[in-house]
Amino acid sequence: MIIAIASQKGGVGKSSVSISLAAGLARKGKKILLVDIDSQANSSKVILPTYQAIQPEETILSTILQRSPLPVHPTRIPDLEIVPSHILLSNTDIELTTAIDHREARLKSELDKIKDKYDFVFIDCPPALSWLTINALTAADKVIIVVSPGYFELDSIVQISKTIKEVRAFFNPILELMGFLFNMSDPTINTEVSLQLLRQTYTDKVIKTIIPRNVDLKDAHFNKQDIFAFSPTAKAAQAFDRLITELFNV
Amino acid sequence: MIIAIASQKGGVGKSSVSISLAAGLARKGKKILLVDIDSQANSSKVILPTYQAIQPEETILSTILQRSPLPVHPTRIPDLEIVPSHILLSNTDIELTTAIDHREARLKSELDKIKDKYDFVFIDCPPALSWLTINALTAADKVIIVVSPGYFELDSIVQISKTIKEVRAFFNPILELMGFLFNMSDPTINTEVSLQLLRQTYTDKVIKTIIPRNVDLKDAHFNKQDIFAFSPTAKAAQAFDRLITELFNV
Ligand SMILES: Nc1ncnc2c1ncn2[C@@H]1O[C@H](COP(=O)(O)OP(=O)(O)OP(=O)(O)O)[C@@H](O)[C@H]1O
Ligand SMILES: Nc1ncnc2c1ncn2[C@@H]1O[C@H](COP(=O)(O)OP(=O)(O)OP(=O)(O)O)[C@@H](O)[C@H]1O
Ligand SMILES: [Mg+2]
Ligand SMILES: [Mg+2]
Repeated sequence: MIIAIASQKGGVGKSSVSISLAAGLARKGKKILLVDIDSQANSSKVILPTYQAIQPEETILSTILQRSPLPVHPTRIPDLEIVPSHILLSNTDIELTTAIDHREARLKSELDKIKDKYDFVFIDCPPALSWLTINALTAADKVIIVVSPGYFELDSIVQISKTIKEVRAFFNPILELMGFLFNMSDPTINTEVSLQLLRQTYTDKVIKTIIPRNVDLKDAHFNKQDIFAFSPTAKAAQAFDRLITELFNV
Repeated sequence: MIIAIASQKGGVGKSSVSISLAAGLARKGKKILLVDIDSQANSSKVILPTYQAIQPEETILSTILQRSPLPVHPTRIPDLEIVPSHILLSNTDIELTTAIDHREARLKSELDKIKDKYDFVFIDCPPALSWLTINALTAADKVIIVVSPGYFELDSIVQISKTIKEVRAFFNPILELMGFLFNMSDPTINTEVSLQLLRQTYTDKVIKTIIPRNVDLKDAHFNKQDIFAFSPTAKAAQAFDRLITELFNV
């Protein structure tokens, strides 16, 4: 199963969720691939100890630009592999926009060749409704939309929902919304109001497990670790454990 | 003076800072224009009560795509005007990438015609190093890079600094870094470490005033208000007041 982790809104936790779900499932013995299609390469820099030494052709850049096979790298976690990103990916919209071939399916055509080796594939998306995000949604079976508290964050759901409908209509008829994941929940009225609005508007599509705001997650990233390696008893680690059970029955 | 508010990293507070500086200075009697060049239109939706009724040709879209004059709208705050954004702006990278004319100067050529009516112009940028951000940096005299605590956030400084150098070399020789603004500071070791690293690495370029994490800011946005209208005694309002004094001597 291929799952895209998306939101046009910046900083809601797409990379943190991608890393945590991928690492969490790998630690439970599932075979996992994490695909980083954001030119910031945040997931890549946390999960891949050798990231600084990697050449552009060993990243997703070569798949998007030259349609080469996906460069898969092992990580410190036995059952987790990663396709890292590269800053030059920020220029690929140029290449993709002018391409006359199926520019939306560059990722899909290569991912389909290797997806059967994995139980789950996660795709960490950039904060944009660009051709890179469309590539991720075209390659995916399901998509998780990450939402954090606030007006801008809730407002962003409208547009990503439209993009998902368009991708389903034009490029990927099986694409399904897995749900809205509420992240960075804290004991404020703002969080309460945000969660209430989300549940009123999208009811059964709101994932039950909520991820609390927990600075351990930020500290883990500084240490280039996933939350389970950094602090397995952290509130965020426990919440991601519950999330994995709810979504994947593992 | 034209100031771009930028960062490739999502969710660090670009829109919140743009709104707060623009509204804060306008309330002190300065003539202010806020230009929203992010297709999420977050600043537009907070500052412009009539945003939902606005047509695409009354937004920055017409300047970027058809090189029309900038559509300036009044706001509830007397000395604050805004050029709103539009979701269709997310497709403009397509238009800008294939343009043979000065695609980096679409904003500058129109903003230069009206900038003398204002004491300050602020440009709220998207979380990307796209042609839209390059347009903002080409039009600007100065740029403020917003940084919030965390590894991803500090890491993002490297790339935006490169982009600023490139814009200065190719498109805008006078572009100057006004400084790094530390936002969402909270009483954690993560914040302490982040601020320490920032000050060690960039020393005199780090703006002295720090904006604390303050949920009043999020609540203000829900109410489609700037922080000064929502709660003038809020910690964030007081911090933005100090910031305005430090940066603009007002
Ligand atoms: N539940 C949480 N509690 C505390 N901090 C969090 C949580 N989730 C994410 N973070 C932190 O918040 C910041 C933003 O998260 P992250 O970078 O994962 O978001 P993103 O959506 O991937 O951002 P971008 O839009 O830039 O790709 C990071 O510093 C991250 O470590
Ligand atoms: N100092 C602060 N204290 C608390 N909340 C804040 C603060 N600054 C910004 N916020 C909130 O954090 C979230 C992210 O801020 P904002 O949307 O302004 O960032 P941005 O950099 O413009 O995001 P994007 O990359 O999506 O454009 C918003 O919900 C905003 O209300
Ligand atoms: Mg990310
Ligand atoms: Mg913004």
